[in-house]
Amino acid sequence: GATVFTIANQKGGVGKTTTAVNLAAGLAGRAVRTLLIDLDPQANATSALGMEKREGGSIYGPLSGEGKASDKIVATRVDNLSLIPAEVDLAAAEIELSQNKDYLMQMKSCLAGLRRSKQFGAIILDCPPALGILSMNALAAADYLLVTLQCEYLAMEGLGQILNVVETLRSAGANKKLKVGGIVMTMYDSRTKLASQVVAEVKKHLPKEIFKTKIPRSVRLSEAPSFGQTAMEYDPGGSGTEAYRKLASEVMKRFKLK
Amino acid sequence: GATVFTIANQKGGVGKTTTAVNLAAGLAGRAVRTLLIDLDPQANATSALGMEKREGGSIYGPLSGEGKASDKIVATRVDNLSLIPAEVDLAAAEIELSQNKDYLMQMKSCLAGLRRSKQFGAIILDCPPALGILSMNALAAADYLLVTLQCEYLAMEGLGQILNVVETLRSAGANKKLKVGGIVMTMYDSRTKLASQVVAEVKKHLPKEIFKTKIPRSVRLSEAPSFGQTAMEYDPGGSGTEAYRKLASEVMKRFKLK
Ligand SMILES: Nc1ncnc2c1ncn2[C@@H]1O[C@H](COP(=O)(O)OP(=O)(O)OP(=O)(O)O)[C@@H](O)[C@H]1O
Ligand SMILES: Nc1ncnc2c1ncn2[C@@H]1O[C@H](COP(=O)(O)OP(=O)(O)OP(=O)(O)O)[C@@H](O)[C@H]1O
Ligand SMILES: [Mg+2]
Ligand SMILES: [Mg+2]
Repeated sequence: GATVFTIANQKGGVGKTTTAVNLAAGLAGRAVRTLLIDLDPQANATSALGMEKREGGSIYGPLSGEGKASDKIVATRVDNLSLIPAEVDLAAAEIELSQNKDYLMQMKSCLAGLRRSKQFGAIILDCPPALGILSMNALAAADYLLVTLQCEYLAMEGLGQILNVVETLRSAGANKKLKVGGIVMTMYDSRTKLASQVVAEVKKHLPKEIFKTKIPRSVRLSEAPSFGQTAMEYDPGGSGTEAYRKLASEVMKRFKLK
Repeated sequence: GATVFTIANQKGGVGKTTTAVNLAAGLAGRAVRTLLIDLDPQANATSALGMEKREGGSIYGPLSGEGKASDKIVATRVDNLSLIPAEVDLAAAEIELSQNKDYLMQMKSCLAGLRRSKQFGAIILDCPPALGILSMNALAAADYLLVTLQCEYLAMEGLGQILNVVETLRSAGANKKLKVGGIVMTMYDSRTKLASQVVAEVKKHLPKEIFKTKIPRSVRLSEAPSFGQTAMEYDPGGSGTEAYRKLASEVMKRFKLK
């Protein structure tokens, strides 16, 4: 079956979508059949892959009991990479789900069939910048949380908050086996003192979780989404692309993905 | 009385807080008595000014009918700059407010006294990265929306969404006089083609709204918040600081602030 990764951090603009898209593309490039699910009503992962937002095309229907997650899967231009796109109505899902008694477990039950099937080796969930009901659902459904942490801002404060949420979900029994899979350091600029201070601080607190691969700040990475291309398609030899390839192989090793 | 500016963009990490803090500091430096209200449960504006999150210290109480906004005002180290800090519980305000029939107008009524009084010339609201109930309340209470737009990402799609929300609030009568006060282009890197393309695109669609002042990408700007300092305090002669001073005088001229 599939290993489910949720990429979350309530802080905005810290590289969640850039990591979701390029890690997924990196795994697909290594022949791991990967499904990316866009949970952000902004649909940035959907447009970064050159795909359209379609009304009724997202996981929103299945989350509220209409249709199956597998019906929403679309192929992308990238071999081995499939997508469930986002739609604007996903924002309404937060309010609708909150009226459901089991509001935390809807994603988990939506993905149960996909997780058991041999169709995918990895399922990656891209979250919006908030610890709202959609992100909580994604955490309750995940095997591992991957946190992207920007090296430009002493973001430890936000990190503490999301780690607390993981603890609460585990102890409340919503997801007993949820683990912090890893911390991805993004937008690393080796010319600044602050970047190495943030990395050193994270290593001190979470030595086993932090990934060796650091994602450098790279203009090409920030340009690729405007053309609906992954880093591998837009800038195959670039430093950002190379880092995401390395991250993909580090993830494959750490979680024994095939 | 005071002019109320809401700084919002549902896209994360586009410089909302950096602009809220440094525009407020820039106006305060020109002797405009300024109040900054932090509406983000992450409390980034609060920590960027070196202030503590305090339970019960935010606008949350007044929004749900307990206490007055003026009771929550604290002084900062910066002359002419006061703050209503954020607290983690603000995240609960979204759910609580949604159960109130007049859920959109709570912020407007909270600020009514402060707006009429001569205490402040400008009130600035820093929003979380979402178009949830807190941001909607901030828009319903504002005279002007200021949108920060990152030059690194073809962010026009998100811009269209928030402009639609403004239209809806105006036509629904929630805030008939709300105007788009301006678009602040942030993280402008003159070495990249994409940055000038994004600026040209925004100028084409919103020629009157876009501010002349562009905020350059500057490492010093991203370091200042980790030390709890404004750009003016941390890097008085820097390019980012100079840009925010220029933006402050452009805002004073455009909105006739004293
Ligand atoms: N390593 C990098 N180097 C340069 N720019 C980057 C890098 N990673 C991301 N960016 C740019 O920074 C911005 C924020 O990244 P991204 O959208 O991936 O963050 P996010 O956490 O998903 O944001 P949100 O909170 O809105 O979902 C985008 O413009 C993106 O292109
Ligand atoms: N002009 C700039 N040059 C360099 N870095 C910047 C600039 N403006 C903001 N930053 C950095 O980019 C990151 C995002 O900025 P900021 O927190 O102000 O955005 P935001 O829109 O308020 O984010 P959120 O959506 O989480 O509220 C921060 O690390 C900040 O220090
Ligand atoms: Mg994103
Ligand atoms: Mg902010």
